[in-house]
Amino acid sequence: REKFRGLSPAEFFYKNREIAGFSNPVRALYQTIRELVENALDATETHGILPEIKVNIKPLENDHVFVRVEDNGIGIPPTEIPIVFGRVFYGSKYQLRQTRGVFGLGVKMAVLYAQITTGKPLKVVSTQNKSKYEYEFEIQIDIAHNMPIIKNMAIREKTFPHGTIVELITEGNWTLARRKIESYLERTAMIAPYATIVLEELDSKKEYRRVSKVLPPPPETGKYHPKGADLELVKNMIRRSKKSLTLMKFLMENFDGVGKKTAENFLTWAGFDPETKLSKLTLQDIEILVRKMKEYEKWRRPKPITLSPVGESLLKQGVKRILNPSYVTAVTRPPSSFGGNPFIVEVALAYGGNVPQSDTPTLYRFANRIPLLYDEGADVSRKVISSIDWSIYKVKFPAPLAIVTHICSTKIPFKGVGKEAIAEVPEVEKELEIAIREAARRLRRHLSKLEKLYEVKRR
Amino acid sequence: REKFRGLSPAEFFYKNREIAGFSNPVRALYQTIRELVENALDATETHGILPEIKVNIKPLENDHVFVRVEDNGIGIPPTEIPIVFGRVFYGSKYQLRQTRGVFGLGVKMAVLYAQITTGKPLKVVSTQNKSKYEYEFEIQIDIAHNMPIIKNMAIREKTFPHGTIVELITEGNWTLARRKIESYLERTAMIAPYATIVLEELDSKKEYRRVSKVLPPPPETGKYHPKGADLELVKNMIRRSKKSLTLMKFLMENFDGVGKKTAENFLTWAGFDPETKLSKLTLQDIEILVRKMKEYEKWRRPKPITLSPVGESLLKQGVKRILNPSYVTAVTRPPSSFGGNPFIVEVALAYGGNVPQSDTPTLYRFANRIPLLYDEGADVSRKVISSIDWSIYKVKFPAPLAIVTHICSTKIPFKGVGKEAIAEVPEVEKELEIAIREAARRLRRHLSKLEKLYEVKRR
Ligand SMILES: Nc1ncnc2c1ncn2[C@@H]1O[C@H](COP(=O)(O)OP(=O)(O)OP(=O)(O)O)[C@@H](O)[C@H]1O
Ligand SMILES: Nc1ncnc2c1ncn2[C@@H]1O[C@H](COP(=O)(O)OP(=O)(O)OP(=O)(O)O)[C@@H](O)[C@H]1O
Ligand SMILES: [Mg+2]
Ligand SMILES: [Mg+2]
Repeated sequence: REKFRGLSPAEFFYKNREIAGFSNPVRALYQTIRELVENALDATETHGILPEIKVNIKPLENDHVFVRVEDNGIGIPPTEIPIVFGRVFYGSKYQLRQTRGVFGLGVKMAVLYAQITTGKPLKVVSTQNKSKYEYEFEIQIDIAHNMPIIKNMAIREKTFPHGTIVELITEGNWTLARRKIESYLERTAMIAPYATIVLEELDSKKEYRRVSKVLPPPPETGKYHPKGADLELVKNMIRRSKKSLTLMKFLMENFDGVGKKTAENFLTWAGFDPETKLSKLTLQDIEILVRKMKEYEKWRRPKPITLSPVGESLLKQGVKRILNPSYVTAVTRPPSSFGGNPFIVEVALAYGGNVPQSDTPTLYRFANRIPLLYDEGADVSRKVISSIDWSIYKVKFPAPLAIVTHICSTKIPFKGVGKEAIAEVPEVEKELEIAIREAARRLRRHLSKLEKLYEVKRR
Repeated sequence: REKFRGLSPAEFFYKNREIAGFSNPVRALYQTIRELVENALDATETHGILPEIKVNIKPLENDHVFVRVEDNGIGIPPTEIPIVFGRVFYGSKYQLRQTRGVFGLGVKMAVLYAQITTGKPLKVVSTQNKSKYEYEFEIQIDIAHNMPIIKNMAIREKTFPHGTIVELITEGNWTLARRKIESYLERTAMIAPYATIVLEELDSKKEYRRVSKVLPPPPETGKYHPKGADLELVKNMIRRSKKSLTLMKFLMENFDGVGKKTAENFLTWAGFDPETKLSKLTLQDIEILVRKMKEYEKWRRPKPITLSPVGESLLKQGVKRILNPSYVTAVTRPPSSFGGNPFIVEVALAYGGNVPQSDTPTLYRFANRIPLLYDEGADVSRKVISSIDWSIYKVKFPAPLAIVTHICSTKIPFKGVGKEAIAEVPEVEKELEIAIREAARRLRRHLSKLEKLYEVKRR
């Protein structure tokens, strides 16, 4: 009576594409652009390259839209090209390191949506620095098998040093999506003042030339923190380790911030002999070990080497470039963590000048340098800002006040794979409030100074 | 420099379990209960069985919680048991028919979370009506391969006619999750007054005995509507059809509500000869065909046979049972559709009696009879209710006013796989407003009557 079947990951996201942000031609076009641009920025920044990103968007007939994104990133190895574009849950960002990409899904959604609306394949050209050649592929997805279909392929001598060009023709509502897309690119220019971003449309060309040649130090790949351990993780680590390894060495080698002293103290507290060989552990021992790892209060805090905050100087430059305020300040908080995941909150506050007047602070949200434009009502940043009484900081609405919030983490608590709203993790909420209030206090000092000057002038 | 890898679906949701609602021990325990209860209700209602559902929740030491859900549903075929509990993206609800389950993911998340927090396997006993035997399995998930691991298995002569018992031990915060879970079950009793639900805790037992023996007619499996067609769907349908089939017959056999006349009219309008054999179609023909299918305005509206609204009588019974108001009214709207997906909006309004006073209407949201308790701020129902000026309906806040909204569809526009908030689809929003205002008008008539009676009494 019930018909049982399984779906491949591609089938699942084909059937449920609205969950990934591809709910209608307006939203899908926006999501397509951002998936491509986020990949381009990951391919440059994370590897110490000053980003040069060219975006072409050209509406065609029948609600089709031509989209082209070119970057000067590290390029993609030719053997990987078909799979990274043709297989859901495949990518290079499954490591513990701050990147925009995290799911191994984004560009496949763009390929899928184009495929089911226009039937046109993705076209990609990519070359790596070390290679003499550039590789061109036309790719579609075999949805039932979650595998790429290579429609065409070419190898040529390279015509550019390194980078990737992605082209597709997808169904989109350019008229309605346009402002959101332009806003997305403008905000990307805000958070990444070292990036040059060009948007070429049918009738116009907008260029955000970089205002800084300084890149924030890229993040490094790190180890899991013992606070965030779970049974499956630890069992797998033990399975991959030499059976003769001691418990102490096992912890030191596999976890973040665990030195000899820390390992010994923890294991003794947890009731284990630090010299126990892994081979001697029973399943029950492992369960106790993991439970104790989660309970232990004396682990060192997670190292922030896996993170790459923008920093106060670049934040201010980006805000000045886009908002042109009369006053700007930025706060980068020290590293914190939730459940073993390190994170850093950064806030910039802009006041006056060209900042538009509004009844509540205008909020620019970012997570791992990704601009978040939808679902503000469900986002933790909006919640914190709405809970603040701004009058104590001398702000009287309507006011020309804008707040930029940026959360960096190896585990952004996104509410969905479409990456729009961030869940209310208490530690993150607390850090946001501290940072926003610090920026607000500085604003108050500035406004007080202005008041005094104004008083003096008047007499 | 970049390390490329793929994840199995189980690995993906293990790493990103917060996206499915398993973000912390409070939320995870709530989600575990609801995934099991929703499966139990699908296994009964959808098959014309008056549900008997027993839920046992017992906190153990170390934040472990024992969970057991028993139902009198149709049971699971023994060959399917390991896979439905051990493989992500596998289930029996991938058809066009209104069910609570839609993703083929829910119970696997519960199994996964228990596995990584307590190491304990899921235990399931199930028997079907036609079978002499009951089958017991202990199952875990091979996360890397997205396959079940059968830890134990037994076959016995059956001890009950039909149904399923699911047991697991998971990490959970029962103290903090308790009220939400009790609320969830109470609301389930509200929307399903024909169901008997028993909740047995350590120190208490709550029974919602059914107040009706009437089941709403179960939904039937239906066909796709041409309005919602896409290239991939139509290409696959053509691939599976006889090459000699005419375009006209193809549309009539594969799509909802397409009779001979409709097919002929559409194909002629779209520029096709209705007698064209499928084998004669080029890829370009198919692209034009699909585009025209989406554009055509004269398709018959989607048939609601795939839906199963609760109906006004049962809605009122459920509301009376739980809220005990002095006044209740219910509105079941006629079928509507968005993008080819049929849907029905139902609203109940309760006033006075035991309905608590509040500053805004208390909202009870349901989608395919699932109570939605989180993310109300991001939900379309809350948006509609907040946009209504209740004073025109004689409601002065604080007021004892409660609104129940129920959306049934073969495609609920959930914002995430955790099934909490519903996206703002314009057609759904419009239907909600019509239904709520209709109920509000009836309330106004009732309140006017009361006013007049009061006036008469006073003189
Ligand atoms: N422009 C690009 N330059 C270099 N590598 C790229 C580029 N675009 C995609 N890739 C590679 O393809 C992989 C898959 O991209 P995809 O967008 O699907 O997933 P992701 O970026 O890893 O995660 P997310 O789903 O969160 O975006 C990336 O991890 C990266 O290795
Ligand atoms: N109590 C039960 N009685 C009968 N069948 C069940 C029961 N629990 C689970 N199943 C079967 O197992 C399948 C998988 O359940 P699962 O919860 O993972 O997915 P789903 O219910 O189909 O969709 P969703 O992820 O939206 O819940 C179901 O489709 C159903 O066929
Ligand atoms: Mg990506
Ligand atoms: Mg389910």
